[in-house]
Amino acid sequence: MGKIIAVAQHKGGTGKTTTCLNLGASLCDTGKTVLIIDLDPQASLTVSVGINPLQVKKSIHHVLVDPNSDIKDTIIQLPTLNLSVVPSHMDLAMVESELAGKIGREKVLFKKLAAIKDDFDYIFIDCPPTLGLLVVNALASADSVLIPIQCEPLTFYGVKHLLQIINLIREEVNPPLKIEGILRTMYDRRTKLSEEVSESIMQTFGDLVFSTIIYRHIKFAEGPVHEMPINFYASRSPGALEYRELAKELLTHETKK
Amino acid sequence: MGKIIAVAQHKGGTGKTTTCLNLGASLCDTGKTVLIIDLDPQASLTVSVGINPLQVKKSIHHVLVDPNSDIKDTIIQLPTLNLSVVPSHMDLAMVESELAGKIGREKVLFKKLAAIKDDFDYIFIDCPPTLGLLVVNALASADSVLIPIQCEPLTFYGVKHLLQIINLIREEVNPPLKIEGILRTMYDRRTKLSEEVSESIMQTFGDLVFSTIIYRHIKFAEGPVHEMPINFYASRSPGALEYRELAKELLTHETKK
Ligand SMILES: Nc1ncnc2c1ncn2[C@@H]1O[C@H](COP(=O)(O)OP(=O)(O)OP(=O)(O)O)[C@@H](O)[C@H]1O
Ligand SMILES: Nc1ncnc2c1ncn2[C@@H]1O[C@H](COP(=O)(O)OP(=O)(O)OP(=O)(O)O)[C@@H](O)[C@H]1O
Ligand SMILES: [Mg+2]
Ligand SMILES: [Mg+2]
Repeated sequence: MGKIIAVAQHKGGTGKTTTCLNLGASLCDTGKTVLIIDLDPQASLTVSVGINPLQVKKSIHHVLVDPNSDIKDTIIQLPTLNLSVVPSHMDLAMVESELAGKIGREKVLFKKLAAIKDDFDYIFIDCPPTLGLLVVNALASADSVLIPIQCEPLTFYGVKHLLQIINLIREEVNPPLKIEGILRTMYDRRTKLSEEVSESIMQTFGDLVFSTIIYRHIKFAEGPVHEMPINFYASRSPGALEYRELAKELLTHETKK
Repeated sequence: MGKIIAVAQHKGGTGKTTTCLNLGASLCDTGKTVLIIDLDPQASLTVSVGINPLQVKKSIHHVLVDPNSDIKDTIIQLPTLNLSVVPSHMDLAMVESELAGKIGREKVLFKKLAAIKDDFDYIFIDCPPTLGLLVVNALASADSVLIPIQCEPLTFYGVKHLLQIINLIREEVNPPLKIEGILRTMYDRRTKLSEEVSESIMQTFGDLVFSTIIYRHIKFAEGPVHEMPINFYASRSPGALEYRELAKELLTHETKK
């Protein structure tokens, strides 16, 4: 029933958190139930919805390291935002060493998610900018992975490596893993560079690329100040419209390869 | 003789690599000798100077995991750019597990740098967007740490945590570690938001903050395409002038606390 989408991109600052929050919120607006799991020790997603990570009693960290924990105990409902969130905490940074050497450490999240997979239409996993154990867990538990690519050269160069990891996860631990799509983000209309990188993305990844483009709009950066998705504080802004468009596109297309 | 500066900021995409490259290049222009160590498995710095990480025979990875390796064997001189670089490689991502449990694993880089510390006026260490073993090594071996802060809320919120880690490193492994300065980056003049975050940065960190601000200029993103620092492909652009200004400021101020 529920679809689990990992939002992964190891290049930093490419719009993963912004995409989880605003795509998630736009799907809620169409009547879907959405949970977002903040899997980044920096807890940007958590902070962006007004939750203070230091005041979180049970975070995704507990879920991963305590075999007796239940992920349901960590879910925070945000009725005004119509979203649910599993918050993060900086202790999550220790997971790599806490689970080191443990058999089956790539599938810890997968096992825990089984308990709630059918409680939501969509479960987004906001990944940190790394390719370590946290991202491996996200990819091992996801039905599909959505890859935001900032329309700049460095992000584009790095995608090959991410796709290798995805293939490896598919072979070793999660054969059904698909690519939900590649999302061009932070496209700066004022520059030729974004256009060139966007064309390279289209040429390299063809049908995998969402038609919807998320352009650069400073309104997004205000999100954490308002502590809500853009469709609450600027619902008719171009940025809000673009994520609504993306939500429509997600609902209508089959997950590709 | 040589000064080692770690450029660290765990929030992604905040200008660490761009600062290492362009501040480094601007210092070269004043006659200083500069080495940049790419400590990020994504190898953005390496790629930005036209080196293909996949063709690198000896990278910083070898230096960290092979006790018999000599960092001098990894240095690539780039005479046209007047810079030297120790390249990275994606295998660096495995260092966390390769050095897990090894006594003294926080000071591996420190020991290796001793051999070349006096060969350069400045050694910059480009850090990945994490707070793991690689960044710990960088902070444990540095004389000072330069912290780029993108003028947006999420980056500002995260700085406290980074400063906690710096204090911890100072207490446990590197008492002389200072803060070189806090650098406001990617300041978007078109928005009130950058101004507000910049003021919060000034109020919170006072004298630690460089007076020089690096504004948002799309010319920076072209860097990896030209495979050179901005003062080579756009030497009279505002962005190039700002990093030259920063180099002057660095040379004239005492490293603060
Ligand atoms: N389309 C956009 N236009 C302008 N700013 C944006 C856009 N998308 C995101 N931002 C801003 O850019 C910064 C980085 O975005 P975000 O935190 O979503 O990236 P990320 O990939 O999750 O970063 P990290 O790698 O650190 O997890 C944030 O301050 C965010 O508000
Ligand atoms: N002042 C600036 N104005 C506009 N673009 C910039 C500026 N500084 C950096 N950029 C661009 O923003 C992107 C991110 O910058 P950069 O790679 O230097 O950040 P980073 O902190 O090293 O990222 P990561 O966390 O992934 O290592 C790059 O494409 C870069 O060219
Ligand atoms: Mg994020
Ligand atoms: Mg970088």
